[in-house]
Amino acid sequence: MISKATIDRLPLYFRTLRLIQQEGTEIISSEELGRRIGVTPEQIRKDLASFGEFGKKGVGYFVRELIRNIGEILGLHRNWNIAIVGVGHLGWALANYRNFASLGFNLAAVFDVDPAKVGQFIGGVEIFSLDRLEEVAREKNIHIGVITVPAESAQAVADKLVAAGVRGIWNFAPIKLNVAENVRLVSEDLSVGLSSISYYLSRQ
Amino acid sequence: MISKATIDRLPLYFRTLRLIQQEGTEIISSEELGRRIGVTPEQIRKDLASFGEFGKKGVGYFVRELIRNIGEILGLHRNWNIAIVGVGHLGWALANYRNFASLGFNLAAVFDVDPAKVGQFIGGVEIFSLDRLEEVAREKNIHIGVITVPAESAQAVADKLVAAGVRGIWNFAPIKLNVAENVRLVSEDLSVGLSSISYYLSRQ
Ligand SMILES: NC(=O)c1ccc[n+]([C@@H]2O[C@H](COP(=O)([O-])OP(=O)(O)OC[C@H]3O[C@@H](n4cnc5c(N)ncnc54)[C@H](O)[C@@H]3O)[C@@H](O)[C@H]2O)c1
Ligand SMILES: NC(=O)c1ccc[n+]([C@@H]2O[C@H](COP(=O)([O-])OP(=O)(O)OC[C@H]3O[C@@H](n4cnc5c(N)ncnc54)[C@H](O)[C@@H]3O)[C@@H](O)[C@H]2O)c1
Repeated sequence: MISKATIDRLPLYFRTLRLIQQEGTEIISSEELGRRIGVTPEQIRKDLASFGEFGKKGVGYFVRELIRNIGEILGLHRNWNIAIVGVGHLGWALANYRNFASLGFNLAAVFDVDPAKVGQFIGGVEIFSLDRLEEVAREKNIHIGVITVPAESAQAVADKLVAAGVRGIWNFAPIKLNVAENVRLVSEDLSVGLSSISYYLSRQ
Repeated sequence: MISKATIDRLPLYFRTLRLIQQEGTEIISSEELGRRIGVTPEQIRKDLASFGEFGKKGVGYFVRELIRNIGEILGLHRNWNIAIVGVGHLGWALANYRNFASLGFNLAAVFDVDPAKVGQFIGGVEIFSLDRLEEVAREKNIHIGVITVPAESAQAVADKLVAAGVRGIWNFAPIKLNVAENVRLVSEDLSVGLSSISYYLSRQ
């Protein structure tokens, strides 16, 4: 059984390795990788060993190969269909962001309750009314629902997504959502980043 | 010396306690708080003990009081002036978000290089041209700079902010920024949330 903490570090390894690859580095040691990420080299070796043999003793890890391996472990590039529910300021920004598609996350459907938005297009996709969520989500085989509606509507939207067979939810509303065991829920809270800055600034 | 891991958990305690308060709970045990956050009760007690005596043995923590204490430790509600650099899709969403102001993070200045945007207003604040950053950042006493420009411009923007005396940087561009030791840098990578969902979905 691989721990959640190990799984949660993988995307950070993936992101950091991609930055390292951009800089032209082809081989990297667990010491150097650890310095870049802020974890010990032992932790890196232990995390990666839970998924297989990747590095060469005394040489280090081949960056391109490790990126491909971690990408596969994370299920990237497998073409996941995404639906965004709530096309306000944040939903609009996420729908227009091209980088997610390069990881295999494709915008397939968008929903809103505002009649002025329904029927418009965003990122090449038509905005449907919320009451068509279940029919459209099944038709377009939606894997992941992104919730960018106000907090008071978020639970109802989560329930609709789950009822439509969606098993992954990415939530931005500042509220604790209750979903069934077999649904993978990740809730973002952007205020965490800001408050960690204010913690340090208030000690200078 | 308090560990970075402990400091990074504080915003999660703060956020979870605010959700618990919204539900009407007045007292909570470290066991219950641990269950809600996904850390052990020992970890919670150890983290909080590094900042002082908060709970009552056998009773638990008073939610309202703990929220106030953690908020003070994090330096929240102290009125921090924020500047957003790059008013594209994401910068626009962040500039319009009211919740940050309730934590004491106030939008004080906005910058962009696009002549069509300079001179417009967003969130009640005028968009200035980038070449006025240093003058305006000093005049408005900017504490935290938010970087929402394309990756290739991000380092130059960080350098300008630091030269203008800004000591906190919140970066959304997918690139490793180099800043001086005395600058607090937090880089967000929204793809981490999505890839943790695809990890779990690819194992069902
Ligand atoms: N804007 C940000 O930077 C930011 C940052 C962090 C978190 N959030 C959170 O993300 C969510 C969206 O924020 P925003 O700033 O984009 O808000 P917004 O008000 O700009 O957008 C909300 C959108 O959701 C739609 N909507 C409302 N109820 C709906 C429902 N039941 N079903 C479908 N659509 C519905 C509205 O018509 C609107 O288009 C909020 O919960 C907010 O707290 C936003
Ligand atoms: N949109 C998202 O959901 C999202 C998600 C994660 C990360 N990001 C990252 O955030 C950044 C912004 O993304 P976006 O989608 O808002 O992009 P965007 O292209 O919509 O906006 C970029 C803005 O920055 C301005 N700009 C360009 N160079 C500048 C400079 N040197 N100084 C000041 N302003 C400058 C542009 O005029 C434009 O207004 C990018 O680095 C992107 O990778 C975006």
